[in-house]
Amino acid sequence: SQVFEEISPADFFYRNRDIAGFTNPSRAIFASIRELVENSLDAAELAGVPPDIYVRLTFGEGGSQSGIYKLRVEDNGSGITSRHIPSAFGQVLFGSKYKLKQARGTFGLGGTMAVLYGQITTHKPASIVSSTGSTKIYKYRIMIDIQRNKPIILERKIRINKERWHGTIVNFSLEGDYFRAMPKILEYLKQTALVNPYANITFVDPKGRLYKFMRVTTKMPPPPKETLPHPYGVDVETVKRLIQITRHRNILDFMRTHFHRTSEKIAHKFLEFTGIPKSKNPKNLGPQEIVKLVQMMKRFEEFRPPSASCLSPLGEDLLRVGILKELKPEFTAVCQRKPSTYSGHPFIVETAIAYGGEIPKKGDFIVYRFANRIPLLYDEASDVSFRVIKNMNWRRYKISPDMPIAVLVHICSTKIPYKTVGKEFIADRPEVKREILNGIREAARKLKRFLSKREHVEREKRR
Amino acid sequence: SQVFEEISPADFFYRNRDIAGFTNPSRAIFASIRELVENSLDAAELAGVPPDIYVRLTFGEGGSQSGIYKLRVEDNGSGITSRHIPSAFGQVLFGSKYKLKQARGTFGLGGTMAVLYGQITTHKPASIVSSTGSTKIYKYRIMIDIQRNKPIILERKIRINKERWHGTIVNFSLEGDYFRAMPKILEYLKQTALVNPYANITFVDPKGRLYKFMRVTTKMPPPPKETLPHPYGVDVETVKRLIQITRHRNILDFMRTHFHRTSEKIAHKFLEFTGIPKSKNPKNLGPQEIVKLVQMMKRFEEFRPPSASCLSPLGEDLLRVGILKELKPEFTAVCQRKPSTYSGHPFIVETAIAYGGEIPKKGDFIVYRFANRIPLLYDEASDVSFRVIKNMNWRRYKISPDMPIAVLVHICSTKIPYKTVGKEFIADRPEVKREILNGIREAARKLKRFLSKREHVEREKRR
Ligand SMILES: Nc1ncnc2c1ncn2[C@@H]1O[C@H](COP(=O)(O)OP(=O)(O)OP(=O)(O)O)[C@@H](O)[C@H]1O
Ligand SMILES: Nc1ncnc2c1ncn2[C@@H]1O[C@H](COP(=O)(O)OP(=O)(O)OP(=O)(O)O)[C@@H](O)[C@H]1O
Ligand SMILES: [Mg+2]
Ligand SMILES: [Mg+2]
Repeated sequence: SQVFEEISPADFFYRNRDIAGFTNPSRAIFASIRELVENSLDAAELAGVPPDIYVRLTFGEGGSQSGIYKLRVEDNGSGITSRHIPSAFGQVLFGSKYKLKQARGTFGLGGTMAVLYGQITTHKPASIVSSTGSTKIYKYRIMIDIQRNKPIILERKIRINKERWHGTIVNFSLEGDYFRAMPKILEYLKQTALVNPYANITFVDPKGRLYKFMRVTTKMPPPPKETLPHPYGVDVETVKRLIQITRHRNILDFMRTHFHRTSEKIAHKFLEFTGIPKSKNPKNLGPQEIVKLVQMMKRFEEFRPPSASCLSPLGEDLLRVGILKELKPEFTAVCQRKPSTYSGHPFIVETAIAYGGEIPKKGDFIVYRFANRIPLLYDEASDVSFRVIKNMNWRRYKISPDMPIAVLVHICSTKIPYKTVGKEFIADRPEVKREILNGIREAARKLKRFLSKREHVEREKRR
Repeated sequence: SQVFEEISPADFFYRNRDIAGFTNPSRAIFASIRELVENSLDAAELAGVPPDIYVRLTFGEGGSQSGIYKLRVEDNGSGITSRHIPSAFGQVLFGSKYKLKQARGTFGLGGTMAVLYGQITTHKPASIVSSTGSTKIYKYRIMIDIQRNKPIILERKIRINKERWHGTIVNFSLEGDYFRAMPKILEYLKQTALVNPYANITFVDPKGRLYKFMRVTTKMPPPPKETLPHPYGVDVETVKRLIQITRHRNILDFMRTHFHRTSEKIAHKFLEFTGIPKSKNPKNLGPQEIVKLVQMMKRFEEFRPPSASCLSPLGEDLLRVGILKELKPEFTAVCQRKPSTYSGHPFIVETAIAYGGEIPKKGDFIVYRFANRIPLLYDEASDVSFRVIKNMNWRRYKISPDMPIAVLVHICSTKIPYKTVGKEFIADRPEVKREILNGIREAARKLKRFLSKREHVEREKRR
């Protein structure tokens, strides 16, 4: 007969670490660097400062043949309050990004996965140094109790923070294969610099080579603001949880307080639509009444569409600046679409087409994909953006794949429809697909105009 | 400053249910049916009986327009002992398949995800009836406390099991879109019948239409046996856990008892190779000594390769029988490769090419992919088998895509390298890729021989 077991989420992602992107030593080095760099970028933006990020990868004690490396990532971000540092890196499904607000982080998993992978391949602890800019800097040495999904604190030190530094330094050892991973790591850093042109990223590789991606501006997009759930985006579980925590004893105030852009007037109209009396205590709604309430929310057509204040698109200027800095094209067409939603989640698509200059002719378009300012480098063929580009009728715009062209797609959302825990590619959501298609068409129109104008000028010259 | 939260694994998969395959109402109906059918097939094979599985999908109380369905899946499998029933369906990361033994289930997640999805879309409890063939049949009505990842038992009933029935019946409501999902559901059941030709599968759809997939044999492959970890497949964490639980006080007996096919003689040789004295108490190994032990395990070349007793391939006869029953080709070439390993996990590839008869001409090969006797129906282009078929040189075998040909690939392993939690497609592991390629080539050779023999016969006829 069957023998049952329960396992912790750390154990689940330990056993299935390839599902989180830690497939083999080469991929794991890439995954560790990207998870930590994305955490650092989030942290600097949270602190409202242009990010300064230092990544150093060195050979471990066994030297260059042992396959063991040491990874150190330092940032000038918001830092982490002392009591949360061990769990931030020693517990899976623990984090500060479970909010309705655009961020690179979303699962509460990445940083801990990197530390976990290091631990299972080298059995060495990780060291985390952090300060929020207070009078103290905290240093922890931790390991992870994988079966309990809890950090093990081996050491905790405090020192005085004279310069009121704020930031985080993560240091750990891991098995890897840098030489195999190198092209992807460098491509990742370059594309990160492109889509975050206000960031300084410095990388020292195991051979001591220095790569510097310098900022060309200190201008940053306005930060996103946390938002309330939208009536079109909730289900029974979410509404149940809101009812559990609400202090309101009538459903009118409940609707008005807990839902996005739901004024008293709209809440009134909605409750008339449902036939539920305004004074009804939400805690007295029965299970099927809650189901009906949620169904009614989907059918009521007068809720205002979600605002995009929880999003933070790059904007056409910054996108152009980043493309110029890293791709050096002759001409760039950018387009920022209006906010849209899928399944109640707001999103914005930004596209660009870069032509000529240092863009190489590859016989096909070079596709760059970004989500919440994260470059996506794997599984191109499965990604919705790639499919849109493949199936689009480019001849309408007199653009062909043998031209030196790069097509860039950036999606920002409170919930990127990632297909995988490893954030490799984006699922095919009809609303998102439509926005990508229209965004690329708009950019293609601009390029077509530039090319025909240029052709016209050349013809004039030849007369 | 950052506000931290921890979430349960049920909450993680609730928020990210598209990562588990529950993307939208149409996909969720498919996912629910496949998760329950796979559980039933595992259970019947565990009980050693040819599976009888009944799937019934009906319109919910709102009728055909409400988008609410009721799903009922019944099997004649091993059943579940009473005290484990609530957690089996009410707790994520709980199950009986966390062993080193081939099974369809692997994550401890699927059945609970189906119940969870039903709950968040309809707020109705699920009912589970089960017996292991004892004197009692147990019926539970449960919901899931998602934030705690625990079942909520609403009702528990016992009745006498007069006929000593064994099996499980799962009943729950869910939001869905059957008419969109129907082609995929029917294709799934047909391919399941193909790769499990000893199973009876009956499906009644919401319109009352009956689909019967009848067994053509009661012969089943020998069941897999649970195995020990292999020295080539372990890492520091696994060895640490074995050291914690071992009752042996010397490392020789530790190696001999806890590792696959490690006899006393081989354990001796290995310990001489490492320089660790045979009498060393494994619990006295320091962290870096454990790391060195694991590295030595990877380098010692005299461990016997993993045996395939933990696997249960279909076998050429059953595969042929299943293909004939569901595809009715004129000719079938099958091939079962020898056991191989990737990252220490044993696997076997079985391939087949079916030609002519009722196989339609589609202008390209029809690809059927299976893993541990589960059909994979999504993300074909990302799957390793599809890529092998696309890039193979078929002209060598005088086979071209305009012929009526289906190519089937079945991989069995103690750990299928799924890329996603939704078990949609298989990652590109070099060892697996090589076995698939060689397996298809072998089958292609057989088809080539058949075609040239037939061509020869036809030429003779025309003289
Ligand atoms: N460099 C850093 N600076 C400040 N806070 C950090 C840093 N790295 C991690 N954190 C904190 O630790 C938490 C957990 O990080 P982790 O990478 O595991 O998850 P996440 O970023 O929330 O989500 P994801 O798994 O999608 O990356 C973060 O939410 C953040 O609050
Ligand atoms: N029909 C059934 N008959 C017998 N046992 C079952 C049945 N359905 C589920 N179980 C038991 O409940 C456990 C949990 O099922 P669940 O589908 O959630 O996970 P799993 O099958 O182990 O893994 P996976 O997530 O890969 O499907 C199973 O491991 C099995 O022991
Ligand atoms: Mg992160
Ligand atoms: Mg299952």
